[in-house]
Amino acid sequence: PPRVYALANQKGGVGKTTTAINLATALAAVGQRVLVVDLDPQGNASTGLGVTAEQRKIGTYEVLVGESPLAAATVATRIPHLSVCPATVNLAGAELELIDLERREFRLVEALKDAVAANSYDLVLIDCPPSLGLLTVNALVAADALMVPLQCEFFALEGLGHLTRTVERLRRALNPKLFIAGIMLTMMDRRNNLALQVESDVRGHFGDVVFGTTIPRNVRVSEAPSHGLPVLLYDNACAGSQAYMLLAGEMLRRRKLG
Amino acid sequence: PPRVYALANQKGGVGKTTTAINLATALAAVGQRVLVVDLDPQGNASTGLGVTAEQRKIGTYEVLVGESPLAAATVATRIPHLSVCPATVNLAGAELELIDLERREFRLVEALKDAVAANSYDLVLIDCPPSLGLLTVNALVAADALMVPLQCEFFALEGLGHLTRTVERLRRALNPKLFIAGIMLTMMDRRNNLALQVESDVRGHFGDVVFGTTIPRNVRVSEAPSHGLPVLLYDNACAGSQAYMLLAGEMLRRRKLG
Ligand SMILES: Nc1ncnc2c1ncn2[C@@H]1O[C@H](COP(=O)(O)OP(=O)(O)OP(=O)(O)O)[C@@H](O)[C@H]1O
Ligand SMILES: Nc1ncnc2c1ncn2[C@@H]1O[C@H](COP(=O)(O)OP(=O)(O)OP(=O)(O)O)[C@@H](O)[C@H]1O
Ligand SMILES: [Mg+2]
Ligand SMILES: [Mg+2]
Repeated sequence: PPRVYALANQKGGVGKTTTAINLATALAAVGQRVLVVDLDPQGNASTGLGVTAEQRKIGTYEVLVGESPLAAATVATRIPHLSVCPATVNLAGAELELIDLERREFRLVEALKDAVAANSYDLVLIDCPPSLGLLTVNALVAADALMVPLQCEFFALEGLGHLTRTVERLRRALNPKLFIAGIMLTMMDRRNNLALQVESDVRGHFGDVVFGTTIPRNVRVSEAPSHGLPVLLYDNACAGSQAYMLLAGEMLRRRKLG
Repeated sequence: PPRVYALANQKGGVGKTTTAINLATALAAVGQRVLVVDLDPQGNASTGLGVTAEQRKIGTYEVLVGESPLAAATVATRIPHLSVCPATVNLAGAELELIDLERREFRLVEALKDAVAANSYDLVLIDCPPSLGLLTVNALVAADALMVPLQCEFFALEGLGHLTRTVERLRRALNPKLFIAGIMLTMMDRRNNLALQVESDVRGHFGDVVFGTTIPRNVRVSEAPSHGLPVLLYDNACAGSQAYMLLAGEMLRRRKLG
């Protein structure tokens, strides 16, 4: 089954980071050994997993520019089986610096090679920034599969075509194994007609690629990162936590079926 | 008073585009001659203002790479006094193409020179993508002032420091007149403690820079773009429209006071 997943969507604020943090936690909770790679200069995934500034002295930036192996940048979290390669704002500089480097799209896949070969992790989740620049391209080249968090809003739907065309282009040019393994609907408010309309459009167009589990809008989910905790640790009984546990289960069942 | 405003925030999904569309419409409704420059390859501001694919044959991409003057790319909207320089996904290519061009940070300010000199507009609002790359840098160099739409969420707050440091750096290096003219709180849900907490943190830290008017979360605001309409035309009486009219009034009063 796929081992490395990119969580990407150039539309901003659709739940990429929240899904990376909480899906990774839910997968680790059932015994999967998980690595989260924070590829966003905002460093939100690192913050949401409780990584301190001190622990970010070496991070994804150093790994991409070749100053550090992945293993040296990776830190443990308070969640058993869950590690993270953290990000800081200096990662924003990597987009410009990578431009002139050899094999600039392959920096991340090279960095992950040893970890994948050594079977250190069952799953790697890469949290991407809201763009289709060189950082996200590195994630899509390194990934076996792409997961697309999607907010049930009009602008989010508008961007989906551009994302799927980009994936198609990268599959042909740089990564023949890349495919869209799943679309997860986030911040879903079932009282909202627009959201229900977007859901039916997306399911109509993408069919079974769309996870049956939808993630509800739930204020506990947005409170958790201010405590440096995934929502599963912050409030295990809330609707958001339950949904991410169900999503993890659905993802693992799909992987088994191949 | 400032004439060119950048609407920027590298955090995704905070309401940059929604504010550009609806603030511009509210300003045009009271007689200001307004130009919206869509600097986001997603082209959401163009879509939300009803610009067809046909009308985007020439857009911001052609203007930035020097293939077209701004006037030839600008199209009228159905709103009197409101024009837009639209965007398409080819604008994403400009980030890479601008890298090797002379004065790459000054492409937009050069393009706006004639329009500003000819006094064609009272106000120019530039909608930025969710990053601090070369497109947003072009907006910050062209702008007299920066407006920061801010969602009352923890991750949005985390990014504010990085944005203000970037503005400081650009002011020293490329654009001495640049300052943060306003921060507008968007998608505000007053029943949500986290949102009230973020509001008090931001007002405590930035004082009067933060607009008194907050924009409430209002489903009519997110429905409007699917009809190609600003919310002021889609549902003039809803809470979102009222808030954007108040925000425009507050902005114009500030400009008068200088
Ligand atoms: N299910 C949910 N319920 C409530 N709030 C949520 C939910 N999922 C995400 N959020 C909040 O919505 C905002 C956007 O989510 P998030 O930052 O994860 O999106 P993103 O796609 O990673 O954004 P960016 O494009 O900036 O990287 C955050 O403030 C987050 O806390
Ligand atoms: N006041 C509001 N009430 C309800 N929904 C809103 C409001 N403002 C914005 N939205 C919705 O929230 C989503 C994010 O807003 P918008 O796209 O304007 O943010 P953005 O900062 O421009 O995003 P990006 O970073 O992708 O450019 C959109 O789907 C929009 O329709
Ligand atoms: Mg994110
Ligand atoms: Mg936008």
